[in-house]
Amino acid sequence: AVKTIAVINQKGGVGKTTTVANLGAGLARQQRGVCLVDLDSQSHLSLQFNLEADDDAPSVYDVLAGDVTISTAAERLDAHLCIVPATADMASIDMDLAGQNNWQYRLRDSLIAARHLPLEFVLIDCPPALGLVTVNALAAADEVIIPLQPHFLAMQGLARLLETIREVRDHLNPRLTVLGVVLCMYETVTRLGRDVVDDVREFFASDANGETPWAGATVFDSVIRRNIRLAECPSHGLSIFDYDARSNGAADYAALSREVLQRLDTG
Amino acid sequence: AVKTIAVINQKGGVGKTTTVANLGAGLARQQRGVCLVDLDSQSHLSLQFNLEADDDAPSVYDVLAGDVTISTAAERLDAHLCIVPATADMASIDMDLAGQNNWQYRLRDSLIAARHLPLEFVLIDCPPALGLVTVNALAAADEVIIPLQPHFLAMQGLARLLETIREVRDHLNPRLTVLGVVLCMYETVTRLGRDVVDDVREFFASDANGETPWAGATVFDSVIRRNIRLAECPSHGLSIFDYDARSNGAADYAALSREVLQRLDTG
Ligand SMILES: Nc1ncnc2c1ncn2[C@@H]1O[C@H](COP(=O)(O)OP(=O)(O)OP(=O)(O)O)[C@@H](O)[C@H]1O
Ligand SMILES: Nc1ncnc2c1ncn2[C@@H]1O[C@H](COP(=O)(O)OP(=O)(O)OP(=O)(O)O)[C@@H](O)[C@H]1O
Ligand SMILES: [Mg+2]
Ligand SMILES: [Mg+2]
Repeated sequence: AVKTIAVINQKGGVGKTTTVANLGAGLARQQRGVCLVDLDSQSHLSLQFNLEADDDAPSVYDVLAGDVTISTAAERLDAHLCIVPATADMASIDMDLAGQNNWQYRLRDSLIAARHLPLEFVLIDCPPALGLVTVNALAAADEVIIPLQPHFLAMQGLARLLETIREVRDHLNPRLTVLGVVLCMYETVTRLGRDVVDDVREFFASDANGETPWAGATVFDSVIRRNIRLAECPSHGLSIFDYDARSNGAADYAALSREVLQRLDTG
Repeated sequence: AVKTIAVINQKGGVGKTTTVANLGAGLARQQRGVCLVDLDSQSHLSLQFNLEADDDAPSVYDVLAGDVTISTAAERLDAHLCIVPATADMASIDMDLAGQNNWQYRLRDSLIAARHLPLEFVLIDCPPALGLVTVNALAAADEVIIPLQPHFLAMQGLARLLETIREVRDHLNPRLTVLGVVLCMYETVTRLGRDVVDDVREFFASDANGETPWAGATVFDSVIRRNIRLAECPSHGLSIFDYDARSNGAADYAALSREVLQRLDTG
């Protein structure tokens, strides 16, 4: 069965798009069929793969509006990787969908209709907000991966995000669970970084999380170090593996891909 | 007259909150009366000043809802600095305000009602989106400052932001102009950084911008270098000047404060 993973953190600039692009490419390199879904009106994920989705081509907006299917909107990137691109009109989707019938399940329903595609993973890139679009992603997802940059308010933001995830699990999607937190742009030298990381690891290690959607979650062992090659590769339209396979960025995202497979394959 | 400045960039994590906090503190150190307005549901600006705005205290949500005035909601930080804090309920403001009478002018009207306060500057921290809240900020502002991190899609994001600013100027706020772009987390070593910076400087230097709201805009000479002290000071509830006055961060934001004053004072 297809595993749908939403990559979410309402804090801006923490590595969501970089993680969807490179974890997606990492899973595809292991011969797994992967579909990326760009839910951000900035369309950064789409643009990283040189998809200046012009407004005439079908996009994720049309999928959520119910006008086209995922297989119509998806663009093939290589043998095992495809993407449903976003366009700027995603900026008004909140207003356009609010009040419509079943607005929360638009993405879930379109993914159910796409079950016939040879896919093992769907990765969803979310905008930096906890609005209608993110709710759609959480209602459609099996798992959540949370990129996190050690920031003094990381724990506070995480607590709010987990609350939203619990609400979606209780009211919209009973199977939703948190797979884990991936530390991004990680720099070992700062004391601030070490303190935040200790807090986050402790939070997930504690038994107190029993009935929550994050009871089985961990902080991934694979950490994504700050590495300028990760900031450069998008401008070449390449994943880190094709841009610089010997970089720290490629090593870190390859390790994360293996760890995600290990956690999900054994169920 | 009070100058209202909106600090905006829909790209996440580029230094908006850090700029509002430290430019605000820098202007206040020059004995100018400054009010900070936190429009972000993450409340990061409020939390940086240890304002865990509890849901009972008046917040910016109540101001936009028309229930309280700015002077009621504002909390004094020091002799020349106050803040209108945000709470988590700002996450639903888009839905709550949509369709209400005059929703675009809620902030503008509350600032007009606050004209009697001894203020010279109002700085507005915006969420990473171009939605209803950002439109409110642009409808209320005289000037816009755009923090920008050299990123391969910085120019593309900037173009979208400038289009939104033009639309607001044409339909909601005829006096809106762009003061400038401030380069944040600037690291001189990367080629990517240099190329993006050249593109952005060239864009604003060109005469082609004649009738636009950004015709008079420039890239500020003062550049904010990447400096870990800027990421640390918020966890101590201090501005960079009180946390580490000898740091690069303090020097850079002091220079930016002087440059902003120079640009605005001579009108
Ligand atoms: N490990 C890393 N090392 C260095 N730079 C990185 C790393 N990860 C991401 N970046 C850079 O940091 C910036 C933010 O990353 P990214 O755009 O992936 O974050 P995001 O969470 O998707 O942002 P948004 O909230 O705007 O959607 C980008 O310029 C990206 O290239
Ligand atoms: N010049 C700098 N040097 C080092 N770190 C910085 C600098 N400016 C900001 N930071 C850090 O980078 C992160 C992002 O900055 P900040 O939160 O100000 O961005 P933002 O644009 O307000 O983000 P959001 O889009 O989530 O509102 C924070 O952890 C902040 O402490
Ligand atoms: Mg992104
Ligand atoms: Mg911010």
